[in-house]
Amino acid sequence: VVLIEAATRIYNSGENEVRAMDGINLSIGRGEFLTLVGPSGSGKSTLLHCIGCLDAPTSGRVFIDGRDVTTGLSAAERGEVRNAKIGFIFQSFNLIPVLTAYENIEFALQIHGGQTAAQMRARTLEVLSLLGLESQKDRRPNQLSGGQQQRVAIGRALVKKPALVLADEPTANLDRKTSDDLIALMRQMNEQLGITFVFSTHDEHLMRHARRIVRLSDGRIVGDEANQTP
Amino acid sequence: VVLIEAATRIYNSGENEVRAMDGINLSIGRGEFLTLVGPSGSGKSTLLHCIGCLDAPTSGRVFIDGRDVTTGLSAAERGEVRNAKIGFIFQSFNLIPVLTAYENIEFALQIHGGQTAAQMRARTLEVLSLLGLESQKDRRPNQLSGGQQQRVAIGRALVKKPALVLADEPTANLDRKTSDDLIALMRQMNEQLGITFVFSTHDEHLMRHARRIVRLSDGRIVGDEANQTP
Ligand SMILES: Nc1ncnc2c1ncn2[C@@H]1O[C@H](COP(=O)(O)OP(=O)(O)OP(=O)(O)O)[C@@H](O)[C@H]1O
Ligand SMILES: Nc1ncnc2c1ncn2[C@@H]1O[C@H](COP(=O)(O)OP(=O)(O)OP(=O)(O)O)[C@@H](O)[C@H]1O
Ligand SMILES: [Mg+2]
Ligand SMILES: [Mg+2]
Repeated sequence: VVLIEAATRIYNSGENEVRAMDGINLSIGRGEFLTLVGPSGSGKSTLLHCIGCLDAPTSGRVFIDGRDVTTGLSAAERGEVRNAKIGFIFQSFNLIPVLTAYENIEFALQIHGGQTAAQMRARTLEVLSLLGLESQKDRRPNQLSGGQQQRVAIGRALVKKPALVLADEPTANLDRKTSDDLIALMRQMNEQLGITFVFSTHDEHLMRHARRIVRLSDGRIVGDEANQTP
Repeated sequence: VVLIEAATRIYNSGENEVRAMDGINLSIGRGEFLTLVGPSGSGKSTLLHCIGCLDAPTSGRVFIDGRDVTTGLSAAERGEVRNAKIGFIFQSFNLIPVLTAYENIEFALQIHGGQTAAQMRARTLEVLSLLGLESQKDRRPNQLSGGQQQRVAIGRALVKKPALVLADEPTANLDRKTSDDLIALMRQMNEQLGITFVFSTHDEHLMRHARRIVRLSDGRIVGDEANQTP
């Protein structure tokens, strides 16, 4: 479902060149449950943004379901791929400040389209409940705790049951129990709906559940193997 | 160094009353190394903000070094207490977007006052180095990874060697090695300089290093004891 060929992402900050991604080759199949791991600054967020069509590599190519999303695609077309197929959980949440938790999540369904108002309401309430957010649904982000905001960001990505979920450190602000519940939910969506999950994480409990672990270091893949410790 | 008496913090969001803190009594001595733990939404950030004079309880009192900071203090006076005595690491970093990593950290010394330009420069470079940020020092927050931003927020709090450091989930976005280095640095500052540290965390590795663990649930303290597992 995801194919990346020789992708490099260079930032020119000042006179220094930063190789946030450096010659990445990666193939991810439908229904995988994979995590990216690596030190702070090793390129996990950059790689997720390129897979998610939020950023483009400086050189190399990215294919989503066989379609080249790096060359010859307009910004509008890239947006269509994202809306149709990808749910993204940002490391810094990126919630809409003027919308409530409920509205932030429902908004993702409205953009995606294809459902009645009643269907959207039911699904949004279901996701809020799965994430333990029913009592907080009418509050805005600045009225929520860090972990509550993180869960709204997660809800927004999962509500439309996208083919591909990209989750950048989804448990960073969650306590152990909430984190375990989330991991169980994502595994269930993976096993029952065939949704492909790609995380980045520093959380060893989440790492343990991944079926494949891809290690990054200085923008390069230095390890890619099945998880030996299930 | 910190005394909290019957402190309650109520938010009126809509027609519901939220008791983010509910009758908190807490006493913290000089040189302690304590962590707050508890589920997402249990009140850790709220309590840290009240200790740090960034917020005030709806009822009850907070004393810093014997001085009542809740009644009869103007906003300016509360700011003076913060600048003189407290270093705060925010759960969402709160970096100044137009300043570089270097400038964000040095700014804390400039507000604190009392040092020459050369002393401030040397101390800022020292902190950047201790946190592994030398190569990133001239970049702005949106040019940094999540964990790099977190370390700038940490550097800003530690640079002035304040009497009291309040750290809201300081390792949430850090890999294991960077997190271990940070914990070692904070323990050294605690043991050599007598700085009091109060964290909130979900990270079991950081919890293990605390000498005292205060458990929160629904805005109340439900446990307060020495750490049995050193
Ligand atoms: N402005 C507000 N209006 C209403 N409720 C609020 C507001 N700010 C915080 N709260 C609520 O107060 C409670 C405590 O929040 P707090 O941020 O202290 O939790 P926390 O323990 O730090 O959680 P986390 O582990 O998720 O960071 C939460 O239920 C939160 O939703
Ligand atoms: N706009 C930018 N200009 C220059 N360098 C950048 C920019 N954005 C990111 N970088 C750098 O690219 C590298 C990779 O960043 P990335 O955010 O992908 O790391 P990460 O693995 O997600 O780290 P973390 O675990 O801390 O979240 C880092 O060294 C970062 O400082
Ligand atoms: Mg990242
Ligand atoms: Mg918090």
